[in-house]
Amino acid sequence: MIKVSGLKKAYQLGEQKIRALNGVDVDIAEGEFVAVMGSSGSGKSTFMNMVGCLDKPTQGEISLEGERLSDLSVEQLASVRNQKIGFVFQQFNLLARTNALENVMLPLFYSDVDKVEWAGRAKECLEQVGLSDRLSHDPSQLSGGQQQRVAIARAMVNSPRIILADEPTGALDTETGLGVMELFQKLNANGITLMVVTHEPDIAAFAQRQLIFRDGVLISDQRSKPS
Amino acid sequence: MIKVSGLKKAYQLGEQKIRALNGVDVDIAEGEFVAVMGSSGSGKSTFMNMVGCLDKPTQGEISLEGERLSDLSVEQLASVRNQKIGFVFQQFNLLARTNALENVMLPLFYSDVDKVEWAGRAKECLEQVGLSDRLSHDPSQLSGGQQQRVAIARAMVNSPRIILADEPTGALDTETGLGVMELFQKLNANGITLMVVTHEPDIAAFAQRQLIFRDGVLISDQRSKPS
Ligand SMILES: Nc1ncnc2c1ncn2[C@@H]1O[C@H](COP(=O)(O)OP(=O)(O)OP(=O)(O)O)[C@@H](O)[C@H]1O
Ligand SMILES: Nc1ncnc2c1ncn2[C@@H]1O[C@H](COP(=O)(O)OP(=O)(O)OP(=O)(O)O)[C@@H](O)[C@H]1O
Ligand SMILES: [Mg+2]
Ligand SMILES: [Mg+2]
Repeated sequence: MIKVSGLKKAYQLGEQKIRALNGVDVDIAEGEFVAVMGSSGSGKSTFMNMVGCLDKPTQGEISLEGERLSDLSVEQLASVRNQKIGFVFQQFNLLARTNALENVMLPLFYSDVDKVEWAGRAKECLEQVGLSDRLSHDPSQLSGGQQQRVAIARAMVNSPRIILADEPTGALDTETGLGVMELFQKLNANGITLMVVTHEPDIAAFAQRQLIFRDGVLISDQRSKPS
Repeated sequence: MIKVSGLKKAYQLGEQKIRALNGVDVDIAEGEFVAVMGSSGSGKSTFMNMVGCLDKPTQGEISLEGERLSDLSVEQLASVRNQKIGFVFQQFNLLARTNALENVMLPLFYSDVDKVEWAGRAKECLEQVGLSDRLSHDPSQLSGGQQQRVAIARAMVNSPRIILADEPTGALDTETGLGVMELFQKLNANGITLMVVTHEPDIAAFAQRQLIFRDGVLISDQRSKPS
């Protein structure tokens, strides 16, 4: 499903060169549920952005379902992203002055789903994250945790094959966070491949495999029984 | 230091009326360290925004150091906020295309501190949160956790009497988060009054007192020995 080899990413900032990723090799099989951990600044979000076709690596190769990303044009990358991947950003990235329902419908604009079905699908995803009474609120009228749950619903609405979630429970209380992880577990049981960045051990325990980053390299890759 | 009585806040959204706070009474003494907990949407951020002079209550009264906020004009509220309060927002609220040093200097624009001292003070605060090597990065060039630490440094730079921090470790790994809480403990030992919203018990354990919100009211107010 996801094959990463020799992945490097560096940013040039004036004279300073920041090496965010320094050679990452990892294979993720279809239907796996993987947690990504590591200290602040260790390269987790950079790794997810590369796998999620949101940014291009400096070196190395990523293939999704056998397709090498470096062979694709910008338009092809966008189409792979929209068809295959649901993304929950660390900073939510919701559209301002756009209500919850519309934010969740957004990925459907790029899909083949009939326009008539959009509102129904979006409403269903918002129900699954416990927000059926906030459909008409825009982000400034939602709490931090509610905004995060809108971002999670948006990542699910297009029935992606892969969900990449960057600290999806960071703004949620324990109970609400566990509810989201149970939802992810259900999606995973239906065959969706899941990668979740988290720094909370209770959240990582939902995954079958835990990757740990430090200074842009993988220092650990352990399999464990999901709880 | 902070006296809150009969605090209510409601938002009118079309026909829907959202009651975010439904009557909160609490006194916080000078130099106290208080944790604020409760499920997603229970009113924590709304409470902090009211105490932080960022929004006006629908009903009820808040006094800071004996001064009733409802008696103050918009300009006076802004001056109270800038002189007395350091705020760490749940969504960081850093200025885009503005580097870390400048973001941290921002509160000093409204203070009496001599301009010559600004950069030095800001640099010192960024060192205290472990970011002395990221001074020239703007928010888009920082990781989530690094952005949050810039927001924490900004809340400290003006040597406020009160720090209100809304989930200040939400984007940080355990080790980095504990580092921030130790910094807060030091500030509290120097007499600063601290209120920290968190949903992580390890973080709440740093405080002497834990408030718990549910549906816009305080359901618990317990004192405990800080760890
Ligand atoms: N501007 C607004 N307009 C309408 N409703 C709002 C507005 N801001 C907040 N709310 C509602 O008020 C309630 C309380 O929000 P608040 O942000 O205080 O919650 P919170 O306890 O901080 O939650 P979280 O842990 O998710 O950040 C929520 O149900 C939210 O939908
Ligand atoms: N656009 C950029 N320009 C320069 N440096 C960057 C940029 N984006 C990220 N970095 C740097 O790359 C490193 C890795 O960042 P990344 O966002 O991947 O960390 P992270 O593991 O997600 O951290 P966190 O847990 O704090 O979110 C950081 O040190 C950061 O400062
Ligand atoms: Mg990150
Ligand atoms: Mg909040």
